Amino acid sequence: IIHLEKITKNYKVGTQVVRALRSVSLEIHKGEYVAIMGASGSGKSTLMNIIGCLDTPSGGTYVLNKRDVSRLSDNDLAEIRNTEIGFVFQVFNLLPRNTALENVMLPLVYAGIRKHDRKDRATGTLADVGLSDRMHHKPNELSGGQRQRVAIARALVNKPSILLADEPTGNLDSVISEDIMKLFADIHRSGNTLVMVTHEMDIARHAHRIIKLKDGEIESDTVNPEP
Amino acid sequence: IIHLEKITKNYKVGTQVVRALRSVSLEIHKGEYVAIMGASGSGKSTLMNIIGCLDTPSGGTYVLNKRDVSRLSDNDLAEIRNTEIGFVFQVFNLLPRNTALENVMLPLVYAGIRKHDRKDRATGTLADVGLSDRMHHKPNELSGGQRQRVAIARALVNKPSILLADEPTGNLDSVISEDIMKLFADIHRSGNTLVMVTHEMDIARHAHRIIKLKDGEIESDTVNPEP
Ligand SMILES: Nc1ncnc2c1ncn2[C@@H]1O[C@H](COP(=O)(O)OP(=O)(O)OP(=O)(O)O)[C@@H](O)[C@H]1O
Ligand SMILES: Nc1ncnc2c1ncn2[C@@H]1O[C@H](COP(=O)(O)OP(=O)(O)OP(=O)(O)O)[C@@H](O)[C@H]1O
Ligand SMILES: [Mg+2]
Ligand SMILES: [Mg+2]
Repeated sequence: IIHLEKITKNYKVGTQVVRALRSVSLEIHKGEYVAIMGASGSGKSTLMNIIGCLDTPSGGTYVLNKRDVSRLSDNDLAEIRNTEIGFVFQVFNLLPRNTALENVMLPLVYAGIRKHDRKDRATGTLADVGLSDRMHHKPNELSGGQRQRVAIARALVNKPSILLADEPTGNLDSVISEDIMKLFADIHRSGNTLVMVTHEMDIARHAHRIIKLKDGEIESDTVNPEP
Repeated sequence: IIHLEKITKNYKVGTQVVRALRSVSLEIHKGEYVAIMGASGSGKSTLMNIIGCLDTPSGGTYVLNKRDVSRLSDNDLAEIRNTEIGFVFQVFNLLPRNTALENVMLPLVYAGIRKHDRKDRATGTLADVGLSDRMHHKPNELSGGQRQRVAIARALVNKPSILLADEPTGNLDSVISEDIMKLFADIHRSGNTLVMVTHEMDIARHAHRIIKLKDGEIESDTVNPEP
């Protein structure tokens, strides 16, 4: 359902051109569980932003669910993001003036869920990530790992068919990381597609397939024999 | 040089009181290398902020370098921070409108270093963390791990006698993490004191002593036999 063909992404910094992605071609099928690894700066977040329709490529094509999304307008991309994709950002991106609960309820507004049910579902998902007693805290009243878990809950709450997670456990201890990995496994078992960036092999081991990026290109793409 | 006696820290959220630190007593001597571990929300960053003079305790005393800093004014705390302590924040805290180089030069302004030398030293420290080719990028033009490395460089550039690092490798792959650990080992070998929060045992193993926090209190404080 995710088909990238010769994707490139360039940034301009002053007079310099940074080639964040040099040529990435990749297919991910419905229900796959993929981990993306690679050195800092190798292009992982840039690739995730393109897959998640947060950014458009400089070159190449991206067909998502049989639809060419490579050059869509911001409004069309926003529609796809809100209905089909859940995204856990590497730098959380929570609304600073809203509580954890309000942040997690937000995706359900786009899904047209009524307020009472939004509150129930967001409360349930926050319980799943162990934050029942922090629901009414704003982001600056939460620890780093708690903010990360709010970002995870927000991505999961509308049960997206494609879950993209960029370093979801970077700020979490091993106990909570295991809980998060179980949640992801549940999502995967319900038939959804997961793409996860991580720098930790222990986390990548949960996936069926491991893609390694190097300098904006795919260096290797291997099946994980024992997920 | 760091002496905490029955330190408590409370936050008020609406009508609720959050006891982030319940009673922490702890001594760290000059030249020690200490790792602090514990579950998400256990109080590690709160403790680091008090040690680093970014926050004052609700109760208890803190004597730093023979001086009681428990109830100092913001100005006095700022003076201590800028001259004696280097701090790597869990959420980076870079100036968004300034380049990596400018962000790393900033602590040297407080140290009274002239501009030409500030530039040289900041350039050198950015090279130490592998960011020579990203010096003129602003934070939003950098990857997550690159921002983390700018935060590390900024903390190291004025060779502080006390280095405090809150999850310094949370966004870094194992290769770069090892480079950062070597840099920290150099700082330690020069006689400085290091306190590092981490959730990864592989990183904590570099320290001589491992303190575990649980629910705002010290659960264990053990010597690491093979750092
Ligand atoms: N400004 C604040 N207002 C209210 N509660 C706060 C505030 N800052 C922190 N807390 C609470 O205090 C507790 C300790 O927070 P702290 O940031 O020290 O945890 P931590 O051990 O660093 O966690 P992590 O590993 O997730 O970064 C958490 O439960 C958090 O919700
Ligand atoms: N807006 C931008 N402008 C200029 N360069 C950028 C921009 N965003 C990213 N880059 C550069 O593109 C490269 C890839 O960035 P990306 O964020 O994808 O890396 P990453 O693999 O996610 O790294 P990390 O593991 O550190 O998060 C980096 O070298 C970065 O400096
Ligand atoms: Mg990234
Ligand atoms: Mg913390």
